[in-house]
Amino acid sequence: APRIIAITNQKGGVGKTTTSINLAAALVELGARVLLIDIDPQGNASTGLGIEANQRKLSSYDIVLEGKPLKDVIQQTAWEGLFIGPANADLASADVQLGHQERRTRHLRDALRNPSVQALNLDYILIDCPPSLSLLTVNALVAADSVLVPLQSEFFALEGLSQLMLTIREIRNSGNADLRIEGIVLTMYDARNRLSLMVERDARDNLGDLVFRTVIPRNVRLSEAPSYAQPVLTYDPLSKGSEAYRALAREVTSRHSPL
Amino acid sequence: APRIIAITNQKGGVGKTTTSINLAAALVELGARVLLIDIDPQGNASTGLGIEANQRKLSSYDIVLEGKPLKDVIQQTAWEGLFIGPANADLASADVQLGHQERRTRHLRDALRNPSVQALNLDYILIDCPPSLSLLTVNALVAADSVLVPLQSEFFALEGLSQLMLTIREIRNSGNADLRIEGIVLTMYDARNRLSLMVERDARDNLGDLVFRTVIPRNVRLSEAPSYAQPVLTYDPLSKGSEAYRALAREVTSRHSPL
Ligand SMILES: Nc1ncnc2c1ncn2[C@@H]1O[C@H](COP(=O)(O)OP(=O)(O)OP(=O)(O)O)[C@@H](O)[C@H]1O
Ligand SMILES: Nc1ncnc2c1ncn2[C@@H]1O[C@H](COP(=O)(O)OP(=O)(O)OP(=O)(O)O)[C@@H](O)[C@H]1O
Ligand SMILES: [Mg+2]
Ligand SMILES: [Mg+2]
Repeated sequence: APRIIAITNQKGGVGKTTTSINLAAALVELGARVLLIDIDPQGNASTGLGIEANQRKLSSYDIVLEGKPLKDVIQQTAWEGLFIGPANADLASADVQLGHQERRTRHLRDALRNPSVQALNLDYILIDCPPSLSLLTVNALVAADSVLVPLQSEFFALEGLSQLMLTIREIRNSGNADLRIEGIVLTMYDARNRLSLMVERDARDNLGDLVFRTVIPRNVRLSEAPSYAQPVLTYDPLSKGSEAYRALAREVTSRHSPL
Repeated sequence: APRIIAITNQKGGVGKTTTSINLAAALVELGARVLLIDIDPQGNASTGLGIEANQRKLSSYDIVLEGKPLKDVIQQTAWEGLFIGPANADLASADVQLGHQERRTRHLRDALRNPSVQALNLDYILIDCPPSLSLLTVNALVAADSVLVPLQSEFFALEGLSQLMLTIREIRNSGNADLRIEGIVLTMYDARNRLSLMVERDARDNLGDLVFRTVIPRNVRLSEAPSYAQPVLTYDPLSKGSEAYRALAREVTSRHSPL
């Protein structure tokens, strides 16, 4: 069965989408078959992988709220082995609608762990989450085997981490006892910036091995790539951003069975 | 009556809190009395103005959900003329709780436009919003006279703008007919970066005078200031960040009657 990783942090703009797109692409480079589920109503991961707004008639909304089978909603991207469950604005009302339903936190889990998913022969399912601890994000945490947390190398980002860790513990106690922390990855890191060094020291002191050795540097090629609707690994394969996400993919896969 | 400005953008990490804190401080420097309402469960604006977590027994949650009078919840900050309605983690459940209530989008409006608020003799009330179009953000849009939108000079940030404009139009048609756009301010702008120039050109071509002339440059002093629990205007008064927010305050006040 594929390993399901939720990429989440309720702090905004920390690199969740950038990590989702580029880690997915780097895992595919290593030979994996990867599905990226975009559950953020903004749909940035879908845009970043070239899915036009008019190609998202069926979206993660249909998986989570309409019970449509995964295989009917997901699309092949331009890259062999990389699939996407796109997001559209319908997701904006998902929270309110989920609120009234039975098993409201388990809709995504039921969809991703349905026996029919085996036929897709996936190695990884990544879930790009919105910047909140809403019912959509809780659905991702209940569905996932593990959580990968992008941590921006900034002061406000540290503040949110303890709240997120509390939420993960609550989910483990209520909806998903097996939920593990895949790891915390430092993003937008700038070694010349005192704050980056401070955040790294704080994170490694308090979280130890949970923090990946790989650090993602601030690299303008990472923010340019989405405007060309592709991962940085194909936009600028030799950039620092590409190298960093390849290293992250190697570190993630080394923690599980080989591909 | 004070002018109420909601500082909002559902895209995460674009500079909402940084703009809220520093525009508030710059308006106070011009002689205004300003209240900053923090309705983001992350509570970054509260932290950035030095309100410790254990000093937030009463918060915006009590204003929006418990109907407590504003004067009982707001606190004086360390800067004369600058007040704050702090946020705490209680707000995380506000959306679900608001969902079941009458007048669920008007709780904040009723609190901020209550006649007793006149006695506080405020010139401006700024509202720092979370990165979502949730009921809390809708409460801010229904309460406000106008909306100030920080726009990060990045590709993904442009994508969310049209969604936000649609939401503002919906609010104008349903809950708040007088809602105006105060303006759109470019943030984290780096003139050496092609993307910044592209985003500025796109924004000014499509939105014209709605885009403030003032542009906020990327400036490390802005991201350091919160770790010293103060606005950049007192942390490093001569920094580019301070200068930019002073210019923004002058531009905002020039659009209204003099203080
Ligand atoms: N390492 C990096 N170097 C430079 N720019 C980056 C880096 N990582 C992300 N960015 C840029 O920073 C912005 C925020 O990143 P991104 O959108 O991935 O964060 P997010 O956590 O998904 O945001 P949201 O909370 O809105 O979902 C984007 O414009 C992105 O292109
Ligand atoms: N002009 C700037 N130059 C450099 N850093 C900045 C600038 N503006 C904001 N920052 C930093 O970027 C990060 C994001 O800014 P901020 O937290 O204000 O955004 P936000 O929109 O409030 O985020 P959220 O969506 O999580 O509420 C913060 O760490 C902040 O210190
Ligand atoms: Mg994102
Ligand atoms: Mg904020």
